[in-house]
Amino acid sequence: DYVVIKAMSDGVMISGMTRGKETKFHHSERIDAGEVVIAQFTDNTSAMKVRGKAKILTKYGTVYSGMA
Amino acid sequence: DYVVIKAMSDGVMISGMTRGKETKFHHSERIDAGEVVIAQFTDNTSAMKVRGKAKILTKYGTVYSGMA
Amino acid sequence: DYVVIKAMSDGVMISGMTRGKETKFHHSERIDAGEVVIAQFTDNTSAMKVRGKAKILTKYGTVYSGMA
Amino acid sequence: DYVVIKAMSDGVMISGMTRGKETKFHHSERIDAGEVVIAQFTDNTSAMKVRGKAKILTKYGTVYSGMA
Amino acid sequence: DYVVIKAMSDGVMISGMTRGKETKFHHSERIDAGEVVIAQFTDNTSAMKVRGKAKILTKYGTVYSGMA
Amino acid sequence: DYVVIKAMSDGVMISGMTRGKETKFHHSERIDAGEVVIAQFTDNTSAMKVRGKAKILTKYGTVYSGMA
Amino acid sequence: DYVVIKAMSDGVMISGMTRGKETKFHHSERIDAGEVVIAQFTDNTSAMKVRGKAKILTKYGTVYSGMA
Amino acid sequence: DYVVIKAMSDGVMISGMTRGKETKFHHSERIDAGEVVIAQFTDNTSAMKVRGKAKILTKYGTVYSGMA
Amino acid sequence: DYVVIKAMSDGVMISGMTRGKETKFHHSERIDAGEVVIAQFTDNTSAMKVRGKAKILTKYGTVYSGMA
Amino acid sequence: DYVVIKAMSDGVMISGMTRGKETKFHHSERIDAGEVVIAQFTDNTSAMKVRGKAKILTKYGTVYSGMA
Amino acid sequence: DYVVIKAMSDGVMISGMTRGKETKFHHSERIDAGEVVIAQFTDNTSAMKVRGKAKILTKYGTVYSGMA
Ligand SMILES: N[C@@H](Cc1c[nH]c2ccccc12)C(=O)O
Ligand SMILES: N[C@@H](Cc1c[nH]c2ccccc12)C(=O)O
Ligand SMILES: N[C@@H](Cc1c[nH]c2ccccc12)C(=O)O
Ligand SMILES: N[C@@H](Cc1c[nH]c2ccccc12)C(=O)O
Ligand SMILES: N[C@@H](Cc1c[nH]c2ccccc12)C(=O)O
Ligand SMILES: N[C@@H](Cc1c[nH]c2ccccc12)C(=O)O
Ligand SMILES: N[C@@H](Cc1c[nH]c2ccccc12)C(=O)O
Ligand SMILES: N[C@@H](Cc1c[nH]c2ccccc12)C(=O)O
Ligand SMILES: N[C@@H](Cc1c[nH]c2ccccc12)C(=O)O
Ligand SMILES: N[C@@H](Cc1c[nH]c2ccccc12)C(=O)O
Ligand SMILES: N[C@@H](Cc1c[nH]c2ccccc12)C(=O)O
Repeated sequence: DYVVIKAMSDGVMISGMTRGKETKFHHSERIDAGEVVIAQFTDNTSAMKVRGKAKILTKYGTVYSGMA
Repeated sequence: DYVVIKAMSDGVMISGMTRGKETKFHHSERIDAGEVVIAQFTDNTSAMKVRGKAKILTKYGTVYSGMA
Repeated sequence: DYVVIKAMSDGVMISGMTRGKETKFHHSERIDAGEVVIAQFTDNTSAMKVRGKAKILTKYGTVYSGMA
Repeated sequence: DYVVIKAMSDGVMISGMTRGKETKFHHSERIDAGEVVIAQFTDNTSAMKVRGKAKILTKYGTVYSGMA
Repeated sequence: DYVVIKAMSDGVMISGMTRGKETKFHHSERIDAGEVVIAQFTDNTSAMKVRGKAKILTKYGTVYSGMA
Repeated sequence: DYVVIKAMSDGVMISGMTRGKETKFHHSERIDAGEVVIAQFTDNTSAMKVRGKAKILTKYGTVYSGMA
Repeated sequence: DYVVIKAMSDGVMISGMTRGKETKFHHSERIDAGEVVIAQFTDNTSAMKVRGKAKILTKYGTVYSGMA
Repeated sequence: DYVVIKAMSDGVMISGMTRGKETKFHHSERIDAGEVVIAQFTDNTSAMKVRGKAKILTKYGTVYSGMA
Repeated sequence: DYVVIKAMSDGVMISGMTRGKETKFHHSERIDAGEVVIAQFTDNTSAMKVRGKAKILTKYGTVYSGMA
Repeated sequence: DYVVIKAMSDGVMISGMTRGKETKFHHSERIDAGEVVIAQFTDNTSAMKVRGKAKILTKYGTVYSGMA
Repeated sequence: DYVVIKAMSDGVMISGMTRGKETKFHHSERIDAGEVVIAQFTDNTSAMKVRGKAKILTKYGTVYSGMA
């Protein structure tokens, strides 16, 4: 399982949240307008948070963060 | 298995409920309008609760919390 | 496998029933109008009971509890 | 595998039948009009019996008990 | 794998046939008009026989016993 | 994997053929008009033979034995 | 995996070919017009040969042996 | 995985090619017009060659050997 | 996984390329017009090369070698 | 799981991000206009980043990096 | 998983990139116009690079390298 995130403006942040009893951010990746990250769920990442304007492709369809 | 949650207003709370004999909240993540969380079910999370206005994408379709 | 339950009025109760030889409620989660719970079947939960007005999304489609 | 049972009148009975050489009822759950039970097949339950007026959602479609 | 059997008249008989070298009935469950049984194939049941008027939902579609 | 066999006239015979180096009938089940048998392939049954007028539902569709 | 073979005339022969380094017939089953055999591939059968007029249902569709 | 081969003229040859470092024919089966062979890939057969006029049903569709 | 190759002219070559650190041809099979080879990927074959005019059926559709 | 990346202009960079507790780039592959890379997720790569103008084919559809 | 590559002009290069911590080319296969290679991902190949004019069939559809 992975998701596809394309920044629609600069400074989009993709944060990986730790798997396990604790939930905290283990890594935040910044992408600028047009850049694309394709990120899997892993042994270390069981949740992700996206802030800023981005297009996010998931198995349930596309959702836009940072806007209506 | 994961779900996608996009906050449609500020202060949306996503709470993870513990797997096992006991059921309690192990973590609550706050997201503000436009922010998106993609959260898996895990060894530690067997249920989730969403409060506030959000768009929730699941394998059975989209449901809106916090409104009719 | 999980189900999605959205309360359509206050005081909806979602009860988890124990897996095993015995069948009893191990946890009841109350949700108010608009709140959403996404709950898996687990080692501890092999059946669920929903009381009150709610929209329930399952792999066989949507069913409404607490009303015709 | 689970089935979804919504009571369409009071006093609907959902009985779990034991898995194994013997076949008997190990638990009967009563639900009243509007209440919904979502029940899995398990190590202990290899058959179910539904009596009274209910809507039953299965992987082969919906069937109505207690009426034509 | 399970099948869904709804009695369309009284006295419908659902018989489980033993798995293994021998084939005999290990249990016969009687259901009356409107009652529904949902029965799995199991370690003990590798065939079923239905007598009387019933609607039977299977993965290949619906078949009616006890009538043309 | 199972097949569904509905007798369209009396005296339909469903024979299970042994799995293994040898091929012989280990059991023949007679069903009369309207009766239905749902039979799995098993450790003991790797082929089946149907004689007489019957409707047979398989994963490749329905076939009618005993007639054109 | 199984195939369904319905004889469209008398004397149809279904031969099982041995699995392994050698390829020979381990069993030939004769079916007459209207009779149906449903035969799996097994530890002993890795190929089948059908001679005579028959309708053969496979996962790739239906083919008719013994005729154009 | 299996393929279905129906001879459209006499003398069609179906050759099994050995699995492993070496590639040679371990068995050639001749079928005459109308005869059908259903052959699996196995521990001993990792490729097949068909010569002569035949209709070949595969998971990618039907192809005709021995003709345009 | 297998592919289906039908020669559309004489002298089509199907070469199996070795699995492992090294990549070389372990076997080349010649087929003439109309002949068909159905070849799996195996422990020894992780790539194939087709030269000459052929019709090649794959899980992504049909492609024609040796021509535009 | 793999993704397909076609450079739509020169100097497109595809960076593999390490799997595990740490997240850093282990390899960046440059492709020029028209060149195509097909890259899997692996034991070492749990996320990828694409910069520059490219067409990216994923299981959720196509997305274009480096442009609106 | 495999991809299908058909050269649309001479001198198309298909390079296999090593699986593991390091990423380098372990093999480059040249194909000329009309020739087709069908290549799997393997223990040794976790990415591929295609240069020159080719038609590439993947599970996400067809993409053309070496041209617009
Ligand atoms: N540490 C949590 C992270 C998480 C996953 N899904 C969640 C849903 C809600 C809250 C936290 C989470 C876990 O692995 O389970
Ligand atoms: N601790 C419970 C949480 C839970 C999951 N699904 C439920 C349904 C109802 C009530 C509680 C639950 C469990 O793991 O089983
Ligand atoms: N304790 C029971 C709960 C149950 C699941 N499905 C049921 C159906 C009917 C009655 C009870 C049940 C079990 O695990 O099997
Ligand atoms: N004890 C039986 C219950 C059962 C399942 N399916 C059945 C069909 C017919 C009769 C009984 C059954 C068993 O586990 O096998
Ligand atoms: N005892 C038999 C029951 C059976 C299953 N499928 C059949 C088909 C025909 C006759 C008997 C059977 C077995 O387990 O194999
Ligand atoms: N004893 C045979 C029965 C059989 C299965 N499929 C067949 C096809 C043809 C002839 C016999 C068979 C076996 O287990 O393999
Ligand atoms: N003994 C052969 C039978 C066979 C299966 N598929 C074939 C294709 C061609 C020729 C023979 C065969 C085997 O198990 O492999
Ligand atoms: N002996 C070879 C046979 C083979 C399978 N697929 C092929 C493709 C090309 C050439 C030979 C083959 C192998 O098992 O791998
Ligand atoms: N020996 C290589 C063969 C190969 C498979 N896919 C490839 C792609 C490109 C180059 C070579 C290959 C391997 O097993 O991995
Ligand atoms: N090292 C991280 C890389 C990663 C994967 N998915 C992510 C999502 C967000 C941030 C980092 C990541 C991991 O393996 O889990
Ligand atoms: N050696 C790398 C090759 C690779 C696969 N996917 C990639 C994506 C980006 C960069 C390199 C790669 C690995 O096995 O993981």
